[in-house]
Amino acid sequence: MTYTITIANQKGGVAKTTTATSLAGAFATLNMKTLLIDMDPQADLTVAVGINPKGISHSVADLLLNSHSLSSIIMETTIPGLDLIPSNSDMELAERFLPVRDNHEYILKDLLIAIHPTSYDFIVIDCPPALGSITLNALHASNMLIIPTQPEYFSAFALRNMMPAIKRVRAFGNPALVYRILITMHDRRNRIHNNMREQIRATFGDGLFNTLIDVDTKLRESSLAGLPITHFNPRTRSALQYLSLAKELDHNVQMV
Amino acid sequence: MTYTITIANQKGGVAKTTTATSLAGAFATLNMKTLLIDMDPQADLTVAVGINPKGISHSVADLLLNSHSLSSIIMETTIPGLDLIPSNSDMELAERFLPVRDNHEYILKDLLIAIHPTSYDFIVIDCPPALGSITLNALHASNMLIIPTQPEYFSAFALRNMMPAIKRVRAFGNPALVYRILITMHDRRNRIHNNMREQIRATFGDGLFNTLIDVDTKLRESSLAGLPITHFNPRTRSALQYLSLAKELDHNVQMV
Ligand SMILES: Nc1ncnc2c1ncn2[C@@H]1O[C@H](COP(=O)(O)OP(=O)(O)OP(=O)(O)O)[C@@H](O)[C@H]1O
Ligand SMILES: Nc1ncnc2c1ncn2[C@@H]1O[C@H](COP(=O)(O)OP(=O)(O)OP(=O)(O)O)[C@@H](O)[C@H]1O
Ligand SMILES: [Mg+2]
Ligand SMILES: [Mg+2]
Repeated sequence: MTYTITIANQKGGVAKTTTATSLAGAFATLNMKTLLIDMDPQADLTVAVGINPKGISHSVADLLLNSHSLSSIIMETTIPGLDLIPSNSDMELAERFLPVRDNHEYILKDLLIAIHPTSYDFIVIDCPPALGSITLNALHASNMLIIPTQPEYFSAFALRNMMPAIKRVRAFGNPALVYRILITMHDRRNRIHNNMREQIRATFGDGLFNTLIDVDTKLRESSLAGLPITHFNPRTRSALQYLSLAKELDHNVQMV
Repeated sequence: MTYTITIANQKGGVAKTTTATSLAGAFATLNMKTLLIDMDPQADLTVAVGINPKGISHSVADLLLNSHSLSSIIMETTIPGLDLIPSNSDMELAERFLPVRDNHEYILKDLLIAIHPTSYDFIVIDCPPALGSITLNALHASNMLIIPTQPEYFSAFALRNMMPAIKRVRAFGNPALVYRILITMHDRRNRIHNNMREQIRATFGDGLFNTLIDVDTKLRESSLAGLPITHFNPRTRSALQYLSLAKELDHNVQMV
């Protein structure tokens, strides 16, 4: 059975794309097959796995606006076992035209039914920093929402804004959606980061992953190289932390 | 004459809100009157100057959706000479309903005409991390666009996406719009940051401010305190850098 994960947060710059890329890289390292879906018009996930958005003929926008089949849009990456549905600037159009259609929030969910349950172990969806129709489509198509957050004030404040969106998705189509919070870009020497981390842990309890991701400048280098950190430099601290996150997740999924 | 500045970038987490707050604080330190406008549904700018978005009765959404007058929405902050048009979660509605109206991109521009030219020296507008109708409204109402960017790969990549939006705004209503790029969260010890900074300088030349903003954890503390860094701890490196940015800007504006 394929398990689908959305990476979303209205707050910008909290490592949504970095988490989608690194987690998929970690699943590949554990010999699990993963399909990445880039739902952000910025197309950073597409770039993070070494593909030029300007060079692709069809993207996720063609899929959502109904003009192409799933199989004609899925691409292989340089990583065995890791495929991608890329994004490009056409997604700006999808952002504008999706909301005017009836039941626009369920378009992706209905499309992903066409994927055979044994094709992939995981589907990982990256979203733009917004709670509009694109992110709602991803949430309705998912088993789990991962909310990356920096241990900083504006990010912690944004966690509260995510809860009403989760309640709405559960009430209108996906009652089984679970969420988990992931602390990212954590600096252990910073007093604010340590305080915020403890406040988030106190507020959300089991809703927070045990694994947290520390600041690691090697992650910046891996995005330049177009490779997940697990394949760019597997021994760095962040590669090992994303590997432990993948194991923590896989363990949770088996438990379900 | 009032000079209007939009702080925008599709890329998330690049210090848009921190720049809007700190720049307005710096203008106040230089005895210039500033009106801040929070156009982001996250309402981080409202929070950054110590106001609880859940506690306000009317926000910028009421202004844009035409139900209230400007004067009934403008609030004073604890900083003399610094006023605010706050945001709250009603802005999610504005994001959805604005684009269906005719000439939706010019609503803010037409509303700001009601502000007397001697009321403020500067208007500073914070935007969500997107290039939709909200950001377009801000761009059409502005003299200048400041694009904060981290010296990192995804941020630098996003700069390219901003240029077509600037061209469109100039072609359809605001030919005099100028833009300037501001490097933020810069870590002088980081090789990637130094390389990226030089690449941005080589690509954009005079389009880049001379002033750049270094990483400074005191900025995180000031957002917790609900004060601009210039009023939270005026002697920190970032307070002095934002002060020099305000002077560089004021000098440019006089030159126009
Ligand atoms: N653990 C980390 N250590 C250091 N840098 C990091 C880490 N995680 C992410 N980054 C860097 O921080 C920046 C923001 O991360 P990223 O772009 O993945 O966030 P995002 O939430 O996807 O942003 P957006 O809201 O624009 O989609 C990137 O330049 C990335 O390389
Ligand atoms: N120079 C700096 N040094 C250290 N931290 C900073 C600096 N500038 C901003 N920050 C912190 O980085 C985070 C991102 O900044 P901010 O929220 O202002 O970005 P933004 O572009 O407004 O994000 P969004 O895209 O969500 O609107 C915040 O937690 C802020 O406190
Ligand atoms: Mg991203
Ligand atoms: Mg902001």
